[in-house]
Amino acid sequence: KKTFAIIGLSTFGQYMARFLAERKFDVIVVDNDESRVERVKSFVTKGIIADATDKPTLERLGLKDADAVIVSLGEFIDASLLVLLYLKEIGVDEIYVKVLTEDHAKIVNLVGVTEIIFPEKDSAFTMAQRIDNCNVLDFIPLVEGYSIIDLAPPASFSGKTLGDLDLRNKYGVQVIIIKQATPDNVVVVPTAGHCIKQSDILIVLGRNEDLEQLKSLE
Amino acid sequence: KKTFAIIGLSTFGQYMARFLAERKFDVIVVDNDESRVERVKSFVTKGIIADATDKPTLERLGLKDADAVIVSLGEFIDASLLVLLYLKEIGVDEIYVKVLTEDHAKIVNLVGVTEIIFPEKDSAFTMAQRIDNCNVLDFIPLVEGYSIIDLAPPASFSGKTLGDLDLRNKYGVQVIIIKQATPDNVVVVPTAGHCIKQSDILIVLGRNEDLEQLKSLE
Ligand SMILES: Nc1ncnc2c1ncn2[C@@H]1O[C@H](COP(=O)(O)OP(=O)(O)OP(=O)(O)O)[C@@H](O)[C@H]1O
Ligand SMILES: Nc1ncnc2c1ncn2[C@@H]1O[C@H](COP(=O)(O)OP(=O)(O)OP(=O)(O)O)[C@@H](O)[C@H]1O
Repeated sequence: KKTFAIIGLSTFGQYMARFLAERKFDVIVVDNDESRVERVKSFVTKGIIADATDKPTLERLGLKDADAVIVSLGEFIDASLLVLLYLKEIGVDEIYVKVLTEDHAKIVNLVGVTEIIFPEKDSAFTMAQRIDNCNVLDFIPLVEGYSIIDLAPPASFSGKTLGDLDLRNKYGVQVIIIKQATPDNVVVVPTAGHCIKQSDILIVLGRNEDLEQLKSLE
Repeated sequence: KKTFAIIGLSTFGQYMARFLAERKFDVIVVDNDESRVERVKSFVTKGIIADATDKPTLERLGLKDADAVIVSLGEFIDASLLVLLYLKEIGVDEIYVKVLTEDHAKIVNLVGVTEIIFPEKDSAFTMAQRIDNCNVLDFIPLVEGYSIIDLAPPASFSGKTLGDLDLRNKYGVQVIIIKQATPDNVVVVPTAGHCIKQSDILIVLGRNEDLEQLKSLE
């Protein structure tokens, strides 16, 4: 069972706690504001009222074993950087940081994190696409009978190229993205020459029945 | 050419202004904080320093002809509700409101808007799915530098097949869907043999620079 820790119960932090708890994960939260910890107490595994910039406190939480830690300390940029530093020293692998400004993002990037979350910028980007009727993502699930799925490649695909496999003609499906494990990389619009590894994850678009057929291959 | 108005240059509002301006739309912004209007002046069509809750000011802006108005007044919930009311009285059809809390969202919903934007909640939702490796649809816009766009085919594409055009190798882009006008039909996972008509709309995935190159073709 996965465990996630959320440091800082800003609006984003509170919703992360709720959505992760809804997915039945263990959720540990830390905030120095008692009322905010109270607000999520009913659905989190452990709610800790403490100053996250106190390193011993962080160490006692056993965060090294968490699947990921999300830092959401709002405008307290210096606090978020301290906590980020301590999490790295503790040995946490997956760290997500919610940032407040472009500069905050740049500093966090220099320190290095798994991913930066910038809700205002991301939703503005998404909104700008949709307002322009441009975002087919809202469109794809609305095309009856079609889906996009993640697929671990069947053993028979390993070592073959997309060109060899000719999935579009054989199964009527399209590989639109490949998530590679090594190197940790995302290939958007893979070419026919891409050689499939066992560790790849294929993101495939197609008719539901065709995707089912693909999933049943060995 | 489309026109959009942004009332309130919060972080979200500023990014909306930027992303819409980048798509070559006319962007009008209103904020009573001079420094915020200054920050976006270089790329918006018109920057107005004024109190948006002053109805005559709003009326003078000719917002009735805007394709959409985005309200992003942050924690000034009462101001956002007043502005929302006035926009409806002025006769603006498409109104988007960025909300701060669940309750703010409920009140706005009672008044009625085209769409509510709640960045912190939306990104938490997306993040919770991704952290669980479950939903690639939110994955696509978050792959930095890539987009999905609608494209009317350049004249030179008419009558050619996707195989002839070989866009993946020529431009590094992938046509994932084709919306046909005649017959009114959507082709998902088009094959290499698909012959492009002038009336088709191509849904293309690729790196932003490559999509720009594609858009500039004749
Ligand atoms: N040193 C600290 N230790 C623990 N919690 C902290 C510390 N500093 C700040 N916090 C908490 O971090 C949270 C920051 O939330 P805040 O509401 O300021 O963020 P925000 O920028 O408004 O984010 P959002 O856009 O998600 O609402 C608060 O709950 C605050 O109590
Ligand atoms: N009556 C008003 N008329 C015009 N502008 C206003 C009015 N009231 C507030 N504003 C503007 O609305 C903006 C609200 O931004 P603010 O930074 O408070 O939002 P926020 O909740 O932090 O949003 P974000 O999460 O996008 O940063 C400010 O730029 C402020 O000047």
